Amino acid sequence: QDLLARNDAEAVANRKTLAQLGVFAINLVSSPGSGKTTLLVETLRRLAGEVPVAVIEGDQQTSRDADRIRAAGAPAIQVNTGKGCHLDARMVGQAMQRLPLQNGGLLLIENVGNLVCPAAFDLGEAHKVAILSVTEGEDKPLKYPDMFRAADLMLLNKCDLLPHLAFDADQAEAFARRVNPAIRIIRSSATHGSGMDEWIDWLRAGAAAAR
Amino acid sequence: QDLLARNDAEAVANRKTLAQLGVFAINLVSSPGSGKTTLLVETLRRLAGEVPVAVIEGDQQTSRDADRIRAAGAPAIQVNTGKGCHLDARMVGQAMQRLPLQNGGLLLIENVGNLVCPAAFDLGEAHKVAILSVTEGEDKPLKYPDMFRAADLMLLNKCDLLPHLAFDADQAEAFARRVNPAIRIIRSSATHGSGMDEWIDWLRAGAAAAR
Ligand SMILES: Nc1nc2c(ncn2[C@@H]2O[C@H](COP(=O)(O)OP(=O)(O)OP(=O)(O)O)[C@@H](O)[C@H]2O)c(=O)[nH]1
Ligand SMILES: Nc1nc2c(ncn2[C@@H]2O[C@H](COP(=O)(O)OP(=O)(O)OP(=O)(O)O)[C@@H](O)[C@H]2O)c(=O)[nH]1
Ligand SMILES: [Mg+2]
Ligand SMILES: [Mg+2]
Ligand SMILES: [Zn+2]
Ligand SMILES: [Zn+2]
Repeated sequence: QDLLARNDAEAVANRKTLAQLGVFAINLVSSPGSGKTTLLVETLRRLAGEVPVAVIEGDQQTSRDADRIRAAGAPAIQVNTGKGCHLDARMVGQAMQRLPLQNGGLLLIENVGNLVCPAAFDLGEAHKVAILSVTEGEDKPLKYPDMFRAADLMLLNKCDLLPHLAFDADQAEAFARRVNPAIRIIRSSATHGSGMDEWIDWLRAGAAAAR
Repeated sequence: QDLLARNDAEAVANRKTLAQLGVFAINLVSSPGSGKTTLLVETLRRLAGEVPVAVIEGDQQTSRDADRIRAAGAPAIQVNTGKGCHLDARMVGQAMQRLPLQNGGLLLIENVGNLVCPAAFDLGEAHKVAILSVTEGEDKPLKYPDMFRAADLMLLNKCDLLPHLAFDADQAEAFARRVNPAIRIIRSSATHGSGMDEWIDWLRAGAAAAR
């Protein structure tokens, strides 16, 4: 538990720095392959030239995700966690020092794909945003409850695939609200565009409030 | 590292017990929602009356997966890991004592949905079997390499969805072989049946060899 106490102290320092800079930071969490990077790339395309964005990418190995972000035109730091299965506040604090963070801008942190540990590690973000892909089944909020309890917003992603699945989106939302009655939910498709306007508006509002 | 050494000792004890009993044990690992339980339920349907099967289910919370297994007619123990993100050899050893394990039978262990930590924890199984769903993207073997290196068999699952995805199955297989040249790969659909004959034959062969 010392580990978490130390991490919380570093998260407080990160949050203070971000507040002083006027930067809105989110911590994007999900299972592997739910669509975090695809969502970020599409977000960058829609916000290009309007809001300054910096990205921190967390993965066990490779810089593939940071490469995708840089190709989309935003500065990105790749953190490789090796045997570790989550980002922590120290990693994020160090990466922040290497990024251009601007007033009224966004810091988008994509965590390691993992529905368990990242729920316990505060990075200094304003909000955790959980992505649940409709291909994963309705029951994930019940089976991996800590993550959905820790998230303020859930994107129910890949909704373009619903016609090909026996997935009950209402049931999935009901399970999420059972675990976290206050959670906000947006049904999205990062590749086909549904829900993206609501998501972008939510980010714009956060950035404006952080200024 | 003491943790892993202690775990390895318990895994050795589990493996010895399973060898003495003549039971073929596998450790099923994947991201959350890749289809582990669906695969097991379909496996039980196809092996009913032919091979004795027992199941250990690992999840943070709920007994939903064990309930699905029991409804399919097999004995199942649900292990809830709470904040933990993986099964370990002690949990499995304790669950084994509460299951009817028979010579020439199968012990199917479904781990917590997580592509990171479970790779490091030997449970005493004969093989780790990784499931990669075609909905997760081709790059998972490169980004979460430890798991695919630890697996002897990979099921590329949900292949029934391929017509609706921009997923390159050959590329996914090439990435898996890049991190683990010896990995065996079966393209499957737990809900539509493709690849299931090859999977069942692989289990039958394992059970026969363990006798
Ligand atoms: N149909 C559909 N596919 C999507 C959508 N979003 C992402 N994908 C696909 O899902 C796969 C994984 O997407 P990524 O964006 O790499 O997922 P991720 O969450 O960043 O994955 P990791 O960082 O490895 O955990 C890719 O094949 C994407 O094309 C969506 O809204 N609809
Ligand atoms: N189209 C399709 N859907 C599948 C297939 N296998 C599983 N599913 C669906 O994928 C979702 C998740 O399946 P589960 O079997 O619960 O996955 P799991 O890996 O056991 O999930 P956790 O135990 O929570 O990690 C469900 O909606 C299943 O119906 C498949 O081969 N094809
Ligand atoms: Mg990604
Ligand atoms: Mg399951
Ligand atoms: Zn972790
Ligand atoms: Zn773990």
